Amino acid sequence: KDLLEANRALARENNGLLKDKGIRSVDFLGSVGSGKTLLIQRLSERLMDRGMRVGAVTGDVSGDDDMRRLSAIGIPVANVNTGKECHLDAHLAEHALEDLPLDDLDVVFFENVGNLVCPADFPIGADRRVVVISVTEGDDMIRKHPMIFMESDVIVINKTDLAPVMEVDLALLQGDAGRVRPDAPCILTDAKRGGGIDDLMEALGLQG
Amino acid sequence: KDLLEANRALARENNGLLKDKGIRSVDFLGSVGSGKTLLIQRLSERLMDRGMRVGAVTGDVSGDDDMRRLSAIGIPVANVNTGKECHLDAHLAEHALEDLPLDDLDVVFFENVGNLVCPADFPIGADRRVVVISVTEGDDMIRKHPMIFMESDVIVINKTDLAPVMEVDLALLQGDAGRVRPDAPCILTDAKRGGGIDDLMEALGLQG
Ligand SMILES: Nc1nc2c(ncn2[C@@H]2O[C@H](COP(=O)(O)OP(=O)(O)OP(=O)(O)O)[C@@H](O)[C@H]2O)c(=O)[nH]1
Ligand SMILES: Nc1nc2c(ncn2[C@@H]2O[C@H](COP(=O)(O)OP(=O)(O)OP(=O)(O)O)[C@@H](O)[C@H]2O)c(=O)[nH]1
Ligand SMILES: [Mg+2]
Ligand SMILES: [Mg+2]
Repeated sequence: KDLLEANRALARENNGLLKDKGIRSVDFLGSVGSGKTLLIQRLSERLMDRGMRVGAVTGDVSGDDDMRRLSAIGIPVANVNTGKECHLDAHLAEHALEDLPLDDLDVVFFENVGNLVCPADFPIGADRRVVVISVTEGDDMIRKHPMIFMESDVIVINKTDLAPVMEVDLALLQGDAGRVRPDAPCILTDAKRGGGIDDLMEALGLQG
Repeated sequence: KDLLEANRALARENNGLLKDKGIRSVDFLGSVGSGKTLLIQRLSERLMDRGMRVGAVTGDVSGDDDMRRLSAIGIPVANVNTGKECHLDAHLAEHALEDLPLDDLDVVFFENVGNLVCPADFPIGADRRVVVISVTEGDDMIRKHPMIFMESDVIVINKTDLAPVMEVDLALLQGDAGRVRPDAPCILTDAKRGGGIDDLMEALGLQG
């Protein structure tokens, strides 16, 4: 479809702009409430400890909740409301980037709308796409939404601290991840306590 | 838009068919893994205990996981795969109903695709729409997705057993529900243990 190709072309332009500025970027996708914002917060804190300058773009259907949470840790954040659209697109991302001090950033994190279906066909121009799901959703999320995982560069299974109380077998999820997307690292995290954040940093190519 | 109006017209036809057969119906919407299937299972068990005959339509992007889980409790189930579409529509629902023994049913439960954005504009013809979210997603889901809650007849906050470990304040969620949709009962449930199921039955008009 022409719309999809136009979006991909603009996504390539966004990526070109970020690379010209020497900025590494990640697009966080995933289910509603899976832990995208908290993971971005943890990664940002770790990067800032190492003297790296981080910025973020938060996308939601409505509101600026995530923008406020991330601003509170001291990073510049641009907010995007998508209205009826169930995913960020390259055009919205391009406008958001205009509101960030790109000359003074090393890393930009995008947080996509919580949705395991719509964002699959709409890259926005980040170096990598990460899909975050959490054990509190059960153990069948990957099998039920293959397309978004097939598009991912890293798969994150979050809230591992709650796997026992949910009676969810992490090995099942890891097996599904390995089958649908063998080339993507599958990282287990507990964003609340910081578990797995170093592994995620490494998988995202952000170590040092 | 013409597509939306055509869908609404077909939804009215679906509802007409169900009413002609003396069948009461509910469309379960909600976030991925919020507990829609388990709630349908609990409600079905309770209805069957009272001699009512229940059927279900399960909609997912891919797979028949929910169909198999509900078939296992002994009710007829029709499965629908929506592919790239992020919501059930009246056309898919109409075809699914052709696969159920409508002359021998009293209640039909539809389970929509897990998504808090797309299904809002696409009624499928059930008497009532129920939106199910769970405390493991945090406490801001209602504020972030107002449109789907504005369309709901009942709001369910599930997995209340996990509110303490999530440190989620149920009163916050209940307050948001009351503000966005004052006319809809807001029901707290623990689908795992059956908590709140009788309240939900009553809110759905299914008591006796
Ligand atoms: N126990 C536990 N809770 C977590 C973890 N990660 C996130 N949470 C909690 O889960 C809820 C949702 O986390 P968020 O970071 O807002 O998730 P999100 O994916 O950004 O949510 P949306 O942007 O609204 O889709 C919050 O209450 C977090 O504190 C985790 O690893 N363990
Ligand atoms: N602790 C707890 N777990 C629950 C509750 N309700 C559902 N679960 C669990 O949550 C997971 C998801 O439940 P499902 O019934 O599959 O949720 P769903 O909304 O149908 O999921 P999708 O159809 O895939 O979007 C499963 O592991 C359930 O056992 C609850 O009230 N408390
Ligand atoms: Mg968020
Ligand atoms: Mg289900």
